[in-house]
Amino acid sequence: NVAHGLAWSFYIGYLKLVIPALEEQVRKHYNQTGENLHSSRLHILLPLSAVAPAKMEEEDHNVRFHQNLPEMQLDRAGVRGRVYKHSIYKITDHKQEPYYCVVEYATPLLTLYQMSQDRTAGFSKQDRRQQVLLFYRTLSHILECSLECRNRYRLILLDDQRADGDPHYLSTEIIK
Amino acid sequence: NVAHGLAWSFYIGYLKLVIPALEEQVRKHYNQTGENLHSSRLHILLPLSAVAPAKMEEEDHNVRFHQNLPEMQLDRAGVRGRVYKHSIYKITDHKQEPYYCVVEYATPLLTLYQMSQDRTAGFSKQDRRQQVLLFYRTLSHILECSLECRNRYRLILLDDQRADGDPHYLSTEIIK
Ligand SMILES: Nc1nc(=O)c2ncn([C@@H]3O[C@@H]4COP(=O)(O)O[C@H]5[C@@H](O)[C@H](n6cnc7c(N)ncnc76)O[C@@H]5COP(=O)(O)O[C@@H]3[C@@H]4O)c2[nH]1
Repeated sequence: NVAHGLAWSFYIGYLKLVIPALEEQVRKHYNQTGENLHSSRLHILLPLSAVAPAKMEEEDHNVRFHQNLPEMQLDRAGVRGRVYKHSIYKITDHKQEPYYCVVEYATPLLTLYQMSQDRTAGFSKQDRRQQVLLFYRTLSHILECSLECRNRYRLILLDDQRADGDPHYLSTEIIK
Repeated sequence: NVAHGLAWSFYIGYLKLVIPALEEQVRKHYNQTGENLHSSRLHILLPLSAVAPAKMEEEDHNVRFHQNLPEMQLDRAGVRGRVYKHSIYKITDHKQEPYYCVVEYATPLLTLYQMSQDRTAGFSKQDRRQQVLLFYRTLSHILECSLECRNRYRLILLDDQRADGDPHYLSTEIIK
């Protein structure tokens, strides 16, 4: 099952490396800018449609890119100084003050989406939603058992069917 | 099958993006340094053991890190300016002049290796070699059919059993 392997790859090749370092990056950001984030957890967006746009602003105008956190460099598999960085977003809401947090889509969903478009990948459009759910369940389970990552992330499942044309569905789900 | 999904992910999420840009990065490198590479193909190392060390020098002293190519930045799934970069290595051989090329291990093998170490991943150490071969076959097939990537890469299978203590197996295989 493709989603099972992609969830493991996302954890082993990324979350296990970056989540433990996040608190430090958020502290450095505060030292450099005086800005406090409302949460230092990594907010990970999981759209059931597997549609993960490059820019979140396209989904909801109440979500705006603020600034990147300081980057982390690691030697990985022969690439020297491979860069890992996260983006801080400012989420607005009429009632409350802006909510600053570190948020991004789960990039492996891009693979699920494109595999379902390619006839030779053996993966249909109908399979996609199922695979995103399997990705979510597998990843939740891995992260709950992970000492390095416990309590330092939030998985946010986005149901495009429930969103149903609500232009502020994304910001509402992130702030919840 | 985990390897099948990882090969697709490696192509869709990485090779399809970076390989077409490689020729341009190699040209920029020449403009900045006056150095020509012996090959502008991306050399991708696939050790059957799935062991992909951070630094190639540990495997063979005839392989030395030279410099990184200029980096490429892309907005991906909410991360602004995600960095993609490759390392140039200088490969020496007693008879010939040094061989400069862009080489790296296939990063997904790190996932295969670590999954085989984790009891909950459902993946045994015996499975590992089989999965690396499946990864190699799936990836070869995808790349052969890829218009964006054709003729711009080299897949180098490394058989630790054939290497058998030869301290220069890696450099020999890269230069071949
Ligand atoms: N050598 C190399 N250099 C790169 O810059 C790179 N970027 C991706 N990959 C490999 O390509 C494939 C597809 O990548 P994708 O982004 O969909 O998944 C990635 C992505 O969801 C996440 N991830 C890894 N690095 C980053 C990063 N810097 N920023 C955000 N997410 C990342 O964790 C997954 C697994 O990463 P890797 O296990 O390093 O291998 C990946 C993967 O096999 C790379 N390989």
